[in-house]
Amino acid sequence: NVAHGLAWSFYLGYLRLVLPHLEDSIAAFRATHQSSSTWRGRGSRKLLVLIPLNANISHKLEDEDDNIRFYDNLPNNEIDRAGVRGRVYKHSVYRVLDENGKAHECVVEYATPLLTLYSMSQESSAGFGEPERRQQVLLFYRTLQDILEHSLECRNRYKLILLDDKHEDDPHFLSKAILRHLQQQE
Amino acid sequence: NVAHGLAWSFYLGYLRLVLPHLEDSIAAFRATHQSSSTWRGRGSRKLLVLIPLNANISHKLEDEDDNIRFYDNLPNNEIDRAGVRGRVYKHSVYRVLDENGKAHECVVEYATPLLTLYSMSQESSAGFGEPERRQQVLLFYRTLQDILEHSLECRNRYKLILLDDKHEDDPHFLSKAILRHLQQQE
Ligand SMILES: Nc1nc(=O)c2ncn([C@@H]3O[C@@H]4COP(=O)(O)O[C@H]5[C@@H](O)[C@H](n6cnc7c(N)ncnc76)O[C@@H]5COP(=O)(O)O[C@@H]3[C@@H]4O)c2[nH]1
Repeated sequence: NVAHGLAWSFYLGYLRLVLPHLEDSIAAFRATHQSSSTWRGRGSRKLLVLIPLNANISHKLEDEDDNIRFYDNLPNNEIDRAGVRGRVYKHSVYRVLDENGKAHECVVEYATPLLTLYSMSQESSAGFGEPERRQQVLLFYRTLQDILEHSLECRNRYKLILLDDKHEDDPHFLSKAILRHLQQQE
Repeated sequence: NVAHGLAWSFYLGYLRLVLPHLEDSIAAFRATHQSSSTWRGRGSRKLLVLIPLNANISHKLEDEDDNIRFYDNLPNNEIDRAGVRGRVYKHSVYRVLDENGKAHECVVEYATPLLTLYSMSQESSAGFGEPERRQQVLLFYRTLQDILEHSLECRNRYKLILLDDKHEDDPHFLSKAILRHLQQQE
């Protein structure tokens, strides 16, 4: 079950390393990026992790929804890992416009292992195809949710956002989904 | 089978992205690091990937063997990935001393997914323990070997070095293993 291993890998090799530092990175960022006062609410101090059911991942969020704009990156976090010295871990800050045109800042990215699930479903030698992919995404989501709920280092520092592919005809589907989750945290 | 998914993830999310650029990065590095003439042989223009059977991974190679020293990092390679803008991919260059005290430079690192296998074997809720771990490392190695042999983007740009744990009482086991593989390429 590929998704089970990818969820553990995402936690052990990434979230467990970066989430404890997130609040400090955001504080350092706000100190040097004084232009905006729209970081309010606890949701904007968490890492928002997007999990689209169809594993269709963009490399730039504004390609999905023009109400989303890249703002800047959080400061780099450098960690020696498995022989690579000062391996860089970073997150991107995006500004998301609501229907009133007001901008909300948040730290958001797609769950990178879904790129592996997507590409594996396209490679015949990898052992699974498109029909199994949706099931694997759900298994990834549930496994990750379970791991994170039992993790002391990650408590309250993340939000998993499962994205249905039923509303993809709405050009502002992604910004609305992000804002709904941000506002839940107020 | 966790190792199968981790091998595909390592290829699709890393080797396939970085190996095509490796030769250019090494050329740029040599142009700015004129101190040494010991890059000879095709082995030193490949990424050496260390795969220890016991999944025991160090974050700094010199911790394993004092005949190995960190030299510098190759130039950063920045790629937009899954919402993270300019995610950094880099490799470390190490100098490895032979028994004559002569230094050989090479780009070497451990296969990072083995850290996930190791940590999963320590977490009771992850579903596998230490006895299965060695089998999983072998499966990782064979799956990766198979994928890479069929990859046009990666041909001739890597060397997988499987490390037995039987000689760990030799303080220069790692440098000798690396040199043996480097010299095979002459
Ligand atoms: N968004 C995001 N930003 C990061 O910096 C990052 N680093 C890791 N991950 C994801 O966490 C998990 C665990 O990572 P690990 O390092 O064990 O495996 C990694 C690692 O073995 C290798 N790899 C990827 N990027 C690098 C890198 N920069 N240097 C060395 N190895 C790398 O290829 C595997 C798959 O990478 P991704 O498919 O990008 O997703 C990883 C993975 O799902 C990241 N996700």
